[in-house]
Order: sequence, then C-alpha cells, then structure tokens
Amino acid sequence: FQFNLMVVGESGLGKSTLVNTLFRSKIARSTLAGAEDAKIPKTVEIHSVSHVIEEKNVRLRLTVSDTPGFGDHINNDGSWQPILDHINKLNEKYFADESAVVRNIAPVDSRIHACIYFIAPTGHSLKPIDIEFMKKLDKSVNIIPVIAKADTLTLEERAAFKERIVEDLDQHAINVYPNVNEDDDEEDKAINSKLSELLPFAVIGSDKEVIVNGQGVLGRKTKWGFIEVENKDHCEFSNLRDMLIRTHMQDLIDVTHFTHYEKFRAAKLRG
Amino acid sequence: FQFNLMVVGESGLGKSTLVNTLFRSKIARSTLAGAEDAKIPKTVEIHSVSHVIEEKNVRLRLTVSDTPGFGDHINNDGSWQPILDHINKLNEKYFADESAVVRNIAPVDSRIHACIYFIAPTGHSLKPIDIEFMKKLDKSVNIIPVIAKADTLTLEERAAFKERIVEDLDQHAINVYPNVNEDDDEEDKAINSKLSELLPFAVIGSDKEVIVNGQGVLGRKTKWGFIEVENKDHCEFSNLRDMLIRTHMQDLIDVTHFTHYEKFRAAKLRG
Ligand SMILES: Nc1nc2c(ncn2[C@@H]2O[C@H](COP(=O)(O)OP(=O)(O)O)[C@@H](O)[C@H]2O)c(=O)[nH]1
Ligand SMILES: Nc1nc2c(ncn2[C@@H]2O[C@H](COP(=O)(O)OP(=O)(O)O)[C@@H](O)[C@H]2O)c(=O)[nH]1
Repeated sequence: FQFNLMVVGESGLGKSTLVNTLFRSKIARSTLAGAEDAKIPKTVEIHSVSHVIEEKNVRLRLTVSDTPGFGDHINNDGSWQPILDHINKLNEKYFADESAVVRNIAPVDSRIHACIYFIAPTGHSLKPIDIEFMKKLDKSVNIIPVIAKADTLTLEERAAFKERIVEDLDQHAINVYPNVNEDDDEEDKAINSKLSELLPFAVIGSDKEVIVNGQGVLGRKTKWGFIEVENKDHCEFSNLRDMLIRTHMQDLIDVTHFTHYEKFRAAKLRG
Repeated sequence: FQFNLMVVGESGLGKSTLVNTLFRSKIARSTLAGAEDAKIPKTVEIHSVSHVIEEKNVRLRLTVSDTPGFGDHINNDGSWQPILDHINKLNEKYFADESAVVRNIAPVDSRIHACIYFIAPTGHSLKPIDIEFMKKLDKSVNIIPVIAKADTLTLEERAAFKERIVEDLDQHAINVYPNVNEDDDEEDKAINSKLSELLPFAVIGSDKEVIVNGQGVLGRKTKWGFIEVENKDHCEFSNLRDMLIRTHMQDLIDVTHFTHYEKFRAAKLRG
C-alpha cells in the first residue's frame, strides 16, 4: 500500500511538525527541510522521504515530499512551476510503467495523492502566492488547503478568516479536496458536505507530549495555557488526520488515478 | 511635540492592532490599511495618519505611517525602495524648511523618528526580505525590529528564535535601535544594554479589553487561556511601549536629527 503526500507552504508554517504529528513519528524533523539549520534553497526544490509505517495493522509505504524554497524568496515568480513539473514527472513515470510491455506487475505508484497547502494565519485573506499556486495546480493534484498554526487565531478570527478564504476560493474557481460530487452516493455526499463546511481545516501540530493527568497529550505548552492538538475544541488536526489516513486515503488515490492522471494520460495519448 | 512612527512588515502581522494598543485608541483600525477589506496595493504605498493624543498631560502630535504592499506580492523585488524614498523626501522637506530665509520658526518635523519592523514568528530565522530591508534602511532611520504575534511561539521557541535573529543581524552588520554607544554616559549605556539584551521585543497586540476580576485587561481570549498584552511574563509589549513613549522618545528624535538627518544633510551640502 503506497501513499504519497506533498506539503507546500512557506518556511516556518509548521509543515515538518505537522507531518510528524500526523504520522506520530520523528520522520520529518530530521529529514524534511524544516531542520533548524536548513538554508533556503536558491530555487524551489522537491525533497522526498519514504518510510514504511504501520497504521492499524496495515503496512503503509508513505512518501512525503517537501518543497523548500516555495514562497521564501524576495521574488517568488513561478515558484509553482517546479512543483507542477515534479507532479507531471511522476505522471510520466507511471505512464511509462503502465505502457511497458510486461504488464502483469502493477506499476509502483509514486504519483502525489494529496497536496496539503499551508495558509499563513494572517487573519485577512489568501495571499497572491496562495491563489496563484492553487489555480495553477488544482487541476493536476488533490489540493487540501489548511490554516497553518491555527493557534495564532482566536475562534472568532478563525471563523471570519475561513469565510474569507472560502470566498477567495470561490471567486477564483479553485477546486479543493474534497469536492462534493453530484454523482457520489448520498452517504458520501453527506460526509463530504460535512467536511467541506469545515474547510480549510485549522490545524495545530506538535511532536511534544506533555503529561496531563498521568496521560501523554500531544500539544504546545504556553505561558497562558496548554494547546491540545487532538482536542476538537482547540483545532481540526484530528479531522485532517482522520480524513487523510482513515476515511479518505483510498478516495484520494482513486481521484488521483481516475481524474488527475486520466487527464494527463488523455493529453499524452492525443499527442 | 511631534513624533513620527512608521510600521513596516507584511500584511497580517498585527501592525494596525499594535499601533492601536500602543496608543490605546482606535486610530489605526479604521484608518491604517489593516482594515479587513483593504486590497493589497499593486506597489508599496505609504499611508500616513496624524492624531493629537495626550500622554501624561503632554499633548503629542503623532503621525503613523503604514506601508501596505510591502512583502505582500509574489515578486517583492525592490519593495524597500519606496520606503527609503519616502524617508528621504521627508528629509528633503526638513532641509528646505531649515534653509528657508525666514529661520525664526522651527521647521515642522515630519521626519520618521522610529521605524518598527515586524518579523513574522516563523521560529526559524530572518527572511531574505527582512535582511534586505534592514540592510538598505538601517543607515537612514532608527529601526526597531519586533517579533510580531509572539503568542505563536512558546517561551523556548521565542528564546531560540531571538538568538538566531541576533546572529543574523550581527552577520549582516545591521544596526538596530537602541545602539549601545560607547560615548553614552554609564547610566544610558546600562539602560541600553539591558534593552538590547531583550531585542528584538516579542510583542503581542490587542485592542480588546476583557474583564478579569472586575478589571479591564487588554489581551486575546483563546480557548486554552487568556493572553495578557501588558503582562511581562507573556510578552514584551510594555517594554516596547515604555521605550517608545516614556523613556526613549526624545532620544529617537535626537538620533534621527543628529545622526540620520545629519548624514543626509552632509551629503546634500557636498552636492
Ligand atoms: N504556534 C504554532 N507553532 C508551531 C506549530 N507547528 C509547529 N510550530 C513551530 O513553528 C516552528 C517551525 O515549524 P516547522 O515544522 O519547522 O515549520 P516548516 O518550516 O514549515 O517545516 C517551530 O518552532 C515549531 O515548533 C503550530 O501548530 N502552532
Ligand atoms: N495571534 C495574534 N494575533 C494578532 C495579534 N495582533 C493582531 N492579531 C490579529 O491578526 C489579524 C491581523 O491584524 P492586523 O492588525 O490587521 O495586521 P496588519 O495587516 O499587519 O495591520 C487580526 O485578526 C488581529 O486580531 C497578536 O499579537 N497575536
């Protein structure tokens, strides 16, 4: 079982921490470019790290791709391009493997199944770079926008910010995952509508456990209180995690194959 | 008494809120470009608003200049230029007034006495745009860097972040205010050294008062606790406010006149 995740957003939005929190492991801290002494690359690079992890007795080969340099320069023109190129390079590889003469082996699927886009918690609205990235890539990959470091916002600010983000997404006709598809069955539609109401998920990440009442709780210890990552009153991290790992992982892979890759393949066959 | 403050930093770092908090008034919310529906201007603009406020029985004519557009575009090349041009335009005006034939009236001083530079609380280090701005302007204006929205960071993250910022400032030989001057008297040196140890100030702003034990307290009400802006255990807002308004206002004006303006004037006279 192969699942490929990409995280995109400017440096310092908690991407490597969130990946650690999602997979409850130290995979990201030492390997993603979030490391303290990482220099910002001169161009946007793609760094991928693969791990075998076990979630509920299922062995999962997880690949996480980070995109250091995106949004980090004084001039970020075209910073989306290397990322789209990378996605298409993976599509090319799948296409080549799929078309290979010996077809009894399923190709290794290294295509990006989900791209988590980190929105800075400014409290205002989407930035030009956010809009540009999502407009350029929403027809090529499943984009899941999240509000990064959501503890920066009070609950009222969060609600107002989400409202403006949704307006921006509508205004620019940006497709985000999950899409509520008219041809889904009623149950799926209901689940996805409920999810879309929450979008974008306001997330908080932490790989530090604090002992609260004898229990280890993941969170951030501040001078004015303890922020609990898995507490639904505090943030929507667990909604994101459940969607990615428990309820929607297969759907993310299917939409990637039957919608995004299909579009790529059709264009390739047309020449 | 005229005091002119400039605030610089990307949109959403709490600049208009901080100005409100500093001067305990609603001057910024309705007038600075931090207003909710403000569009990002296509280039960097300078918006100035003047108010007469009373601080401790002293009537102060305060002008606050905001710089909407700075750092907000996909391509921020040269975004420092309009700001430096504005500072020099004010120097030109002072020079013209100073050299005017009728010299018995002191010129209205509209020069920028302090430029508060807002650093995004990424937790990593200064961004290229931060370094470029401060390098380009530190010889022309008093720059006071602050860590914006410091409640985003835990106390450990804040300490580590400050350390890296100070390393970055040293490495790029950036001058920030207050400078510990060798020719200051011992008492001033002691005060300034103590201040420099805290720099950059980690600030939190709020124009909302919450009733705590029957008292109105300025702060941010979150699900996990109440963040108090004027509590020194929470952040260094009051250190910044005291420095700006109580202890160092005259020094900021003096350094502007005798150091920054003097350099401008000397260059002007040399032709
Ligand atoms: N306030 C807040 N800080 C966070 C959160 N997640 C991570 N951080 C901190 O933000 C800093 C940068 O995190 P990192 O994961 O390296 O960000 P990256 O550059 O996007 O990979 C570190 O000091 C983290 O501890 C969060 O949800 N909220
Ligand atoms: N977490 C946090 N949020 C803040 C702080 N100051 C302001 N905000 C919020 O950040 C958002 C943007 O603030 P604003 O002052 O308009 O930022 P500006 O665009 O830099 O002028 C608003 O929702 C504010 O309530 C702060 O110190 N900490």
